[in-house]
Amino acid sequence: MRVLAIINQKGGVGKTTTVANLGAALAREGQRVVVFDLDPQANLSLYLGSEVGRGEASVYGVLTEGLPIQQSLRATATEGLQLVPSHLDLSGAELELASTLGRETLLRDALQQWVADRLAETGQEPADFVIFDCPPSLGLLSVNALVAADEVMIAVQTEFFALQGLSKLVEVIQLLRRRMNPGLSLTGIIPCLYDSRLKLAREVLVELRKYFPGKVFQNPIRTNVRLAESPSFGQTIFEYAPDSNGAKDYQRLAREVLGNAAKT
Amino acid sequence: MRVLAIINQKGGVGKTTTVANLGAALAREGQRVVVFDLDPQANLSLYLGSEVGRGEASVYGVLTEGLPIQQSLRATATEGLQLVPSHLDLSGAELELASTLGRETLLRDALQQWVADRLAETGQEPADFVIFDCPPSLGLLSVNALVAADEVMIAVQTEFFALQGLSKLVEVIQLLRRRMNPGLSLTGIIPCLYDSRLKLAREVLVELRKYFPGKVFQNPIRTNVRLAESPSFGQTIFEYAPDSNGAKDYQRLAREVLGNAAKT
Ligand SMILES: Nc1ncnc2c1ncn2[C@@H]1O[C@H](COP(=O)(O)OP(=O)(O)OP(=O)(O)O)[C@@H](O)[C@H]1O
Ligand SMILES: Nc1ncnc2c1ncn2[C@@H]1O[C@H](COP(=O)(O)OP(=O)(O)OP(=O)(O)O)[C@@H](O)[C@H]1O
Ligand SMILES: [Mg+2]
Ligand SMILES: [Mg+2]
Repeated sequence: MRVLAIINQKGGVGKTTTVANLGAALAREGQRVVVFDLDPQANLSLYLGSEVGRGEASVYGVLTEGLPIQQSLRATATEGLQLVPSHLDLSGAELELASTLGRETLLRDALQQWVADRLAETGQEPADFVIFDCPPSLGLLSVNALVAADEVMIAVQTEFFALQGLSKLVEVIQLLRRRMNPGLSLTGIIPCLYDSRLKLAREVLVELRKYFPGKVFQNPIRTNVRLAESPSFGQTIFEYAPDSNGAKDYQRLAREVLGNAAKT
Repeated sequence: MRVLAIINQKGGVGKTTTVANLGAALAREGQRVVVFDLDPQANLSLYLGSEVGRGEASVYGVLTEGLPIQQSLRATATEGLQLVPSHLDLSGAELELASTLGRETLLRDALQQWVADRLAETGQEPADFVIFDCPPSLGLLSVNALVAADEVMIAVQTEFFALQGLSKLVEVIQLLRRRMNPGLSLTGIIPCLYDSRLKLAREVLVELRKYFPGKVFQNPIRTNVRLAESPSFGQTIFEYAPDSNGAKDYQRLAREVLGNAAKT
């Protein structure tokens, strides 16, 4: 089971769009995928057609009440793709958990329990891929994702502010690797919202390849209005516009991710 | 002195771009403006040409060590526009201050002290406008801005996820108005990154005017590549591309903001 965190504290760079559509693309390749919505805004949950009422099972219960992950799984319209949804209450979790011992490892512990339970029941791991959608911050929720994950993928918009926050993000990843998660590796940088007609975008892409040699995924995700429209129909890009650039780009990314299997 | 908070927990919607360029546009109208960078990513500080080294005066010192605001002011290239910069250390402030008594009113207290000091010295308030750039979350830094401000302006990208987070944001604003800041009013909603060719954008704008009648600023800020390029030169839109749509839109917004003086 590969566990990925899609992260960037810079907002609006394409994290949620990537988790929803990379998840769906991997499921289309026959993988069993579970995506987790760790953002209190619950954009991923809405994108995949799930709205959680107060008190219903969600990531909030998993982190604050020890709710088992298997009790918070939801099906989506895509076969092979399941979701652990978020809830607005999650925005209070950072302060609620501020004094809980081991608050950084709550998600890792829940994940390990879920895997152990499934292995005992079925002799198989519960999924081939787990993907965390992170909020635009480096607070407790993102830290939980980085501690629970084996691989990090940084979604980056090819615009000016993109480069500024990356050094801090890499610093935090290295710190967590040293202190809490020695197996954490940076699998790659995903250029999102790429428009090759913009000189700025081309320049930022060149800079990214310079700073992170060998780490930037070959195919940027191009800006494509179908990707911006698909969430309003609660559909992934493959359901909404299967022949669009958005669908092609995410399918290609899925193949690249499959090709570079993590150092298991 | 009008004190505005530009806020939205949704990331990448144009908050920083609005604070930098609305601030500059108000200064061009002869107002004395001070903008505060409350985002640990320090995008606003970079946009206005300020990089803060560790230990140098910044918002971090104001919130955690009681550094007077007048000691952290920096000039910018625009006459009449000053900046209180951010620093990456600010990302630790939320946890550092988690158990500080009155942690929500630290910014308000600092602001009131600054105004009192200046009135005593010069008989005049230190500025005509103070504008807070908020991070993409509703954590302690954004709460400090909402408690210290008299007016809230919500920057909204005209895309699908925009509407989902607004109800939570309005809830938080109402809560803070009841509990900590009775004078806080919602001055308006600023539609940003607007592209009238996209049906989705037009639909979202219609929804916004329906949900917030009389609160949506007349002129949306149109998507304009010059606005995306200007920060890479450390220049406001007025220095970088004074004849662009971006410059026109922000100047028009400034006139609208001046026209609807807060209920003083
Ligand atoms: N490749 C793309 N082409 C066009 N629009 C896109 C693309 N990727 C994302 N978008 C749109 O850009 C906006 C931001 O994307 P998204 O919400 O996925 O970013 P995010 O990083 O998850 O944001 P946040 O930081 O708030 O969680 C959304 O409106 C989304 O529909
Ligand atoms: N009207 C516009 N036209 C074109 N590009 C824009 C416009 N407004 C903002 N941008 C670009 O969109 C990106 C996001 O804008 P900005 O950083 O101001 O948003 P933000 O809400 O402050 O983000 P964060 O949530 O990370 O603080 C930046 O690359 C910016 O240059
Ligand atoms: Mg998101
Ligand atoms: Mg910003």
